[in-house]
Amino acid sequence: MVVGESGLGKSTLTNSLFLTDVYSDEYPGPSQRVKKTLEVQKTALSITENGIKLNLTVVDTPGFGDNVNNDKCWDPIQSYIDQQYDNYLNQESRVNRPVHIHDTRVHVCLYFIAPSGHGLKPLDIEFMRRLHEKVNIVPLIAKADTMTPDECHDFKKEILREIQMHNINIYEFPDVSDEEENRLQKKLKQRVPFAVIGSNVVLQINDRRIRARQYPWGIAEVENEEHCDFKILRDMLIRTHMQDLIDVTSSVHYENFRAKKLAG
Amino acid sequence: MVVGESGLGKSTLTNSLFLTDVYSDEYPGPSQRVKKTLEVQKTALSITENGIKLNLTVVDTPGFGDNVNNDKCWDPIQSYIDQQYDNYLNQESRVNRPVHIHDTRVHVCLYFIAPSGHGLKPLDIEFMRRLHEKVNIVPLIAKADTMTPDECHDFKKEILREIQMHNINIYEFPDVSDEEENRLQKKLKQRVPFAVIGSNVVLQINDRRIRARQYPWGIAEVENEEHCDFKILRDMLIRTHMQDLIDVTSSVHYENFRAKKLAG
Ligand SMILES: Nc1nc2c(ncn2[C@@H]2O[C@H](COP(=O)(O)OP(=O)(O)O)[C@@H](O)[C@H]2O)c(=O)[nH]1
Ligand SMILES: Nc1nc2c(ncn2[C@@H]2O[C@H](COP(=O)(O)OP(=O)(O)O)[C@@H](O)[C@H]2O)c(=O)[nH]1
Repeated sequence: MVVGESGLGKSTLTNSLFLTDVYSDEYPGPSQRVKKTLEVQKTALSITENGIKLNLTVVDTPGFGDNVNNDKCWDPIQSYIDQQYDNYLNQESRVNRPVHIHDTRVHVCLYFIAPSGHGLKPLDIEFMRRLHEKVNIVPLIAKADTMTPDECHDFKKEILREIQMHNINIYEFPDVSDEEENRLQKKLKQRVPFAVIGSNVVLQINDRRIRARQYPWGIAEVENEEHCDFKILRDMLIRTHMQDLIDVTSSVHYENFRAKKLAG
Repeated sequence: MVVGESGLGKSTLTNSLFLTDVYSDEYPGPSQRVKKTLEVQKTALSITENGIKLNLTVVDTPGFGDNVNNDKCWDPIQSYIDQQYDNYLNQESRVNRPVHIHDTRVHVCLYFIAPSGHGLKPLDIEFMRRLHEKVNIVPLIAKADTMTPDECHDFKKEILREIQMHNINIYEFPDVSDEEENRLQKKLKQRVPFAVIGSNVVLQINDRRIRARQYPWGIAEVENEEHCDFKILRDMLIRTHMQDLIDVTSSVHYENFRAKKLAG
């Protein structure tokens, strides 16, 4: 699930993450599909990663945080997440239940934070406080090329401080089974929250094709780890931690929901 | 007057415009001074331009557009502007009135637009619709280094289209008396709304001292006209059009206010 106000580069980042045009002129991103009421919308896509075909669903919410009054703009999202848990519970509780339950639960919510340079906005805090016990929240600093390395470093520190102050539990990337992998990832995890750049433009630089943003003063490269954390996010989300995201959703968030629901 | 949501670089731009620390650690910008209620606040400063000493007042509004619910967040600003007209009217109407009335009217409102890349936000439209008949509005695209030249060009077109669609009258920089100056400015006026970059950091590049933002992929220069419209804004605001801004305030906006007020 992809959440954040309009213009934070969500569609562009989603396209960059899956190396495909999830959003394009024929099927525009959430900010071009804003309706009178906030609705959660879904897009199905197939990607191949290391020879394995993955069927993913991208869920977005046009209009989130875009109005003068954004009170309760998190409600449709909260309802959607609960609804998927409900559906799963209904299936699971049947006498004759399917061997494989079609799992439509939301396994990760990428929450886009505007690069203001100051800290979280009241809406960010409101959203995360209400959703952190329901879904794995991975906060991302949007449009990271808006900040210098120093500004980004300070901003990350401030965000983490505020997250802790409000007792928000964001998704923690746990250690993996491979020791070598762990050692490599230890350093990368210190870059949370990940600051990302996305681009629909691929530039030809010498003999390389690079997804980047071309400015008069230089080229910001999406997959350059000196420029942003995109590559790290992509790697952990799709390769190393996808299974854990599914497991935590199933064994923690869903079980929470189930316990509360059955307790009545 | 400087208006816009937190984190759009207003303090930084104000410092850059007046080449002085209007805002600093000792006296922080509006985003660090947010209180429970929206208040308009003033800072007096003196700058010297072409040997002439100018006494300016910078008015800002901490908290504008920063809440979950921003309904009526323009009210304190509207009241402040009206109050200055009221004060002036009271002075002007006295039997024994001063030769020089202390003019505290707001002569220009720099309205900061977030570089979303899509268009104006509902709050931007709401604010400008309500204030365009009361004060000279000069809309600025904040943090212009967030956009590539193409994105900026398209964004400007979209903003102007929306401004026209909502019948908003932004301040128009009229021709000046000098023919040569007019010829030079004709091209510059086509860059409205001005897209600005600001910086509190001055870099030493070779033998030049340049206000800029240093990224791993390059240096965005505040006063480079290839990078943004800062220099043009500064020139027209402080040098060529300052008198006109005062005149239009006095002969159009103030007269409008006075006529409405005296009509009862
Ligand atoms: N500076 C910067 N701009 C970006 C980035 N990603 C997208 N954009 C631009 O921001 C604008 C809005 O992007 P979009 O993906 O439609 O945002 P969305 O409304 O959140 O879906 C477009 O002009 C994009 O080209 C980024 O990483 N950095
Ligand atoms: N990308 C970019 N960042 C800027 C610019 N001007 C200021 N900033 C940064 O944005 C953050 C907020 O700036 P500030 O001036 O305090 O914004 P304010 O809240 O609107 O007063 C700081 O980290 C600044 O360094 C700019 O022109 N471009």
